[in-house]
Amino acid sequence: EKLLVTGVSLKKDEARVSLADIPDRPGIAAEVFERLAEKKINVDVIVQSTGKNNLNTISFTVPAKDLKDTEESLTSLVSTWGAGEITLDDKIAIVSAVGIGMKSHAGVAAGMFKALAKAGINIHMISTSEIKISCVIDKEHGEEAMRIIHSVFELDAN
Amino acid sequence: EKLLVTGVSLKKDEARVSLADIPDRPGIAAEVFERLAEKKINVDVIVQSTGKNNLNTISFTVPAKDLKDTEESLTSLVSTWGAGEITLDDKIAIVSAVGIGMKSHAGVAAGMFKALAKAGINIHMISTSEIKISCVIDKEHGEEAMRIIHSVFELDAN
Ligand SMILES: C[C@@H](O)[C@H](N)C(=O)O
Ligand SMILES: C[C@@H](O)[C@H](N)C(=O)O
Repeated sequence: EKLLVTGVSLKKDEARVSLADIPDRPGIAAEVFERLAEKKINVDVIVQSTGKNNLNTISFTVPAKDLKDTEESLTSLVSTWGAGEITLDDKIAIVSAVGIGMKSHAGVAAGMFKALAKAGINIHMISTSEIKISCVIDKEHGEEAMRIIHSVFELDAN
Repeated sequence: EKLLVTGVSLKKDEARVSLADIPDRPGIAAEVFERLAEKKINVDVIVQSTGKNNLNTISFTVPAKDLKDTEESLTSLVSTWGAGEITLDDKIAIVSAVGIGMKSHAGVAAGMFKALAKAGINIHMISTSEIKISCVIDKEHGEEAMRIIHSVFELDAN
């Protein structure tokens, strides 16, 4: 399938929240997002990988302005579970390669990850959809990541 | 924003691969997907949450028929890193709530996760996009998950 990356996007106004080592049992994810929905906090990317030893980590991004509210609404939740640790990072950028035919995206993913590796940029989170591959990286590398992904996929610098 | 979940989809022909406790440094994700691209393995969902202690976990799904090839191509990679553990699961289903306006999806996410919790179904992986929220669950719960998500979002059972 001809991989067609048509553009690169960069978001720098979001913050990352992770709930690490939380119980990996039914109902936990529901409690987290019920709290956020009550506070009307907009959530963008949500990722959860597979857990281990009955513990898991859920990471998500929120508008940087809502970071304080998010932290406050989740702190009491973590203490009721008696497990877990909240970590936050507002110095992130979300860089995305956008295009069609991402479905078979091992090739596109490899290309994007190689571009970031070449620039020595560490990938903190990964999320994919049919039309997009997104990486959370340090905010200070945002523009550089855009440039290098542009050149790797031979997009005209606009 | 009126959340508009228009449907539920279920995939039962994929398998989940996780590379747990791999080095969290630039270049690692690139190596994984270069191997898979060389073998022309189609990758669907890719998720990576935030790491800890310089280690991270990348999970992704491949067609169940490619599981053996995937495992073989990554085993030698893990031994060159001297860190990490490959786990596989071909008894998974990917259930997704599909709709527009997912952007502010704390409400939709909470609804979907609550539905799965009510049925006692554990969520192994989570991935979101503008139009979809996907959960990897045990294959045996696939149909039940579809039914309960249908009823929670008041979709006509079709
Ligand atoms: C960790 C969390 O996702 C849990 N597995 C749940 O089902 O809610
Ligand atoms: C774990 C892996 O994603 C690593 N952080 C990388 O940049 O490749």
